[in-house]
Amino acid sequence: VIEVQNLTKTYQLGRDTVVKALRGLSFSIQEGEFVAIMGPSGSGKSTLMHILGCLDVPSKGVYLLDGKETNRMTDNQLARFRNHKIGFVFQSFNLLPRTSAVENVELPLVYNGYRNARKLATEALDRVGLMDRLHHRPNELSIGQQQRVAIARALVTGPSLILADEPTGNLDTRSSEEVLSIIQSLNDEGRTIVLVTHEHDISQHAKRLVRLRDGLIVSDEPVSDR
Amino acid sequence: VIEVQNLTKTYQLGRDTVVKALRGLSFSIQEGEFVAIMGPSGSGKSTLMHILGCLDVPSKGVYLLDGKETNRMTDNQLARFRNHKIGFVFQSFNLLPRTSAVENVELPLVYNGYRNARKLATEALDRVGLMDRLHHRPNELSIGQQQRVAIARALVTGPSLILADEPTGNLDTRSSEEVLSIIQSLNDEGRTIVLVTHEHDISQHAKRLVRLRDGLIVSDEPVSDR
Ligand SMILES: Nc1ncnc2c1ncn2[C@@H]1O[C@H](COP(=O)(O)OP(=O)(O)OP(=O)(O)O)[C@@H](O)[C@H]1O
Ligand SMILES: Nc1ncnc2c1ncn2[C@@H]1O[C@H](COP(=O)(O)OP(=O)(O)OP(=O)(O)O)[C@@H](O)[C@H]1O
Ligand SMILES: [Mg+2]
Ligand SMILES: [Mg+2]
Repeated sequence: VIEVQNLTKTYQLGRDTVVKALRGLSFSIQEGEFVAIMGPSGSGKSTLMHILGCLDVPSKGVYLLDGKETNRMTDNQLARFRNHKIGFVFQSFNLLPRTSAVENVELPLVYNGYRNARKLATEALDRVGLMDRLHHRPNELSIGQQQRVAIARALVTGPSLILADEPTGNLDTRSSEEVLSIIQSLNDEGRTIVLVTHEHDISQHAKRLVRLRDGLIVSDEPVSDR
Repeated sequence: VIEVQNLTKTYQLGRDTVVKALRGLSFSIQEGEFVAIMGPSGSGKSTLMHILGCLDVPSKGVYLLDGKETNRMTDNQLARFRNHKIGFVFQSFNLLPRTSAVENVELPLVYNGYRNARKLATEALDRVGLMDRLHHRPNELSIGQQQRVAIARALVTGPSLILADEPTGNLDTRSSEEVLSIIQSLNDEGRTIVLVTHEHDISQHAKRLVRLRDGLIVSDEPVSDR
């Protein structure tokens, strides 16, 4: 479902500063896989995730999504992938600040024409333990609660590709385990999962572990016992 | 240095919704202690930290800082505590978006009249591994890099009370250990540390562990072997 070839991302800041965030990544992910991505802070994980989620474009290289080259897609085609196929949990949540939790979660459903958007959004928030926070706005929520709203929003349309960038970074052990079991059951249904994490314990829930360092893949191995 | 008595914080949202974020906390912290605070997402940790940092006021109860009641201090006195005595690492960083990393870190120094602000800020960023990111603005930094800028800014004036709200939540293991060893050496110098974390391993660096649940303290114990 995902194939990247020599993916490169370079930022130019001012006249002299060049940051090579990705330096030529090549890998592929089959449908139904559960891949964890680890690596030091600043190694390029979020940059890669944004490209995979069609939220950014590489400087060089190719990204094939379901066999189609993304750099040859129209804006409409890319938007359809982003809104229908892909569920993205952002490392910094990206919630709409002036709307409530349930309105934030129902947005992708409304956008996709679901009639029971409010009901599905409420159930999604219930599953992440936020039934009593439906009408709170993000600044009336703890950071971990905001993270769970972001998770609920990413998963509510039942996307076939889930890109989760540190979804448990701000959660206590019990909430982390609950979120991981939701993700696990989605994978059991055949959905493809790519999960960035800093925690070794979390990575062990995946079936394959890709390690980044300075914008390059340094290892790509199955997870033992999985 | 810190004493709270029956600290309560209640939020009123709209007409019907009341959130009791803190339900009557009482404890004290002596100078030079190293206290970890743990608890489920939404249990009141950040709310407590904001009150301890003089960034918020309780609904009821008393907060004595260096023996003085904070609710009887003038705005100037509170500001002096915030800017001179306390270093606060925010869970959501709170960096100025349009200024570079080094300018963000030098701000407390400039505010306090240091002449070598730029030099001290540069050294602080070097200590957290961001020497090559001095002139990047927050949106040109990874989330973990932003977190390290927030840490450098909190510590740069050498405050006697350090309040760190999940300072390693978005850091890889190696960066976390580096940050914790900086915090440990500050405690070795006699500074008081209060550190919120979700990770048991991180909490074991402290000498005392306070657990919150639903806005109450449920345990307050020394950390074994420390
Ligand atoms: N402005 C607000 N209005 C209403 N409720 C609020 C407000 N700010 C926080 N809350 C609620 O207060 C409770 C405590 O929030 P707090 O941010 O202190 O939790 P926390 O322990 O830091 O959680 P986390 O581990 O997720 O960061 C939460 O249930 C939250 O929903
Ligand atoms: N807009 C930008 N301009 C310049 N450099 C950038 C920009 N965005 C990111 N970078 C740099 O690209 C590198 C990769 O960033 P990225 O956010 O992908 O890291 P990451 O692996 O997700 O890190 P973390 O674990 O801290 O979240 C970092 O060194 C960062 O400083
Ligand atoms: Mg990242
Ligand atoms: Mg918090």
